[in-house]
Amino acid sequence: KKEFVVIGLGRFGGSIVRELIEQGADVMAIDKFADRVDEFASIATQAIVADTTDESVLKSLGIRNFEHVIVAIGEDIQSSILTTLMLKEIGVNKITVKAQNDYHEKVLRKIGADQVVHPERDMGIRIANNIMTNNVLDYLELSDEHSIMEIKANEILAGSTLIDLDIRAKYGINIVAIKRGADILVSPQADEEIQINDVLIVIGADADIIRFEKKAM
Amino acid sequence: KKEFVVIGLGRFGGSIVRELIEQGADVMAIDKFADRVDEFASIATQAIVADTTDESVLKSLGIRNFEHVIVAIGEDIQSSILTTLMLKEIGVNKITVKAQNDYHEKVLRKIGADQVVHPERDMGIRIANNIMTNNVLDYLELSDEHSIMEIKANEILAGSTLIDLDIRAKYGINIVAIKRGADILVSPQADEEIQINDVLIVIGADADIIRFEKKAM
Ligand SMILES: Nc1ncnc2c1ncn2[C@@H]1O[C@H](COP(=O)(O)OP(=O)(O)OP(=O)(O)O)[C@@H](O)[C@H]1O
Ligand SMILES: Nc1ncnc2c1ncn2[C@@H]1O[C@H](COP(=O)(O)OP(=O)(O)OP(=O)(O)O)[C@@H](O)[C@H]1O
Repeated sequence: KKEFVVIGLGRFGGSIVRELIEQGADVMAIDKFADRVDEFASIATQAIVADTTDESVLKSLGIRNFEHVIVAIGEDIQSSILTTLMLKEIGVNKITVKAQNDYHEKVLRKIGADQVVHPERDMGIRIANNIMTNNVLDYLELSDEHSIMEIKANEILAGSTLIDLDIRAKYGINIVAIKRGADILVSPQADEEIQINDVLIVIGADADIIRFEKKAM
Repeated sequence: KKEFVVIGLGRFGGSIVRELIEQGADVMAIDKFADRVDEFASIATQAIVADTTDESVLKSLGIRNFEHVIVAIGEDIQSSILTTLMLKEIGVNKITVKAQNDYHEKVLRKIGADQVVHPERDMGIRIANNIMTNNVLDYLELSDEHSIMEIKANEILAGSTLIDLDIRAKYGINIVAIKRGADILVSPQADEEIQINDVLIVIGADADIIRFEKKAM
């Protein structure tokens, strides 16, 4: 069984605890506020009240034996940095830390955090993109310039077949699958007719996908 | 030019302002704290200090003329709810609101929020999944049970061709593309040989993709 430690039980840390437990892992959940810890007493494998900037406390919890520690302390940047430093010195194998801003991330990387995440910033970018493009439901970034996007078909597209639209030739993008209700048609045929409410799963350069969305829809 | 209002300039709201501006939209950025507003004075189209629970203030800003308002007020659930109610009464076309928890979401939907988002909760789920499966870099949920996942090829897979692995027959999943360095090979041929560090873009039922990741890698 995989074993994890999550320090900081705010919305982000708390969500990680719940999902790891859901996926069958063992989780030690730690926070300095007893109220927060109480919320997780019946959820986490262990729920502990502790201030993780105290090195003796970290050692007494046997934290070095866990394969991965997640530091989800938010606004208190100094505590986040100090906790990360301590975990590194104790010899924890892998450390994922939530950063408040770019300065915070720079420091965390220099002191050895393995993975730095920006949940609010990254979701903000995702939501902003979702808002700007009415038809794009969600996307997965493959690289700085390429993505897989979920595009909801509108009335303009409905009734056309993939070969009619000649998407690959005109826009340089590929429809790799179509989500229709509960079904997913992978590698659809050229004669597949698009229906209203189909969700097209498209791969290509971002600029080309957006151009398709503006011109063909 | 698309015009948006973002209320609440924390990490999430601030990120939305920056990304919308980056994408060429006009943005009115509002917060009750002058310090926060100052940060955006040179970024947003307009940066305004205001308490949005004051209906006369909202009206004087001409907010009803904007196509989409984003409410990114965090910890103060009552202000988030009151602001949303006011925006609805003023007749704003579309309202996206950040929720703190499920109770907050229920209330927001009842009072007419068009879109409710949980940035920390959803990123927590994504990070937890990323942590549990070493090889899965990122994913896009197509439905409750199907996803597109980015799987990093390890030494076990390297050297095998797609036909060797017989993935579709054995696991019921499809490799729709391979990311190799800066290149993306869409709809790879059956004789394509996987190289170390390739990122396989896979579509299928989550359970089948995880089974492939456990058994073939
Ligand atoms: N030194 C510490 N030791 C243990 N827990 C801590 C420490 N410092 C802060 N925390 C806890 O970290 C949790 C998350 O911090 P905070 O609420 O400031 O972050 P946040 O980024 O706003 O959270 P989120 O966005 O995840 O809801 C809090 O519950 C807090 O009690
Ligand atoms: N009534 C209000 N009118 C305008 N702005 C408000 C109001 N109430 C709160 N805000 C602002 O909303 C912003 C975001 O709120 P807060 O920092 O509590 O949320 P948060 O969820 O922790 O933020 P994030 O996670 O996005 O960093 C704050 O800058 C705050 O000043």
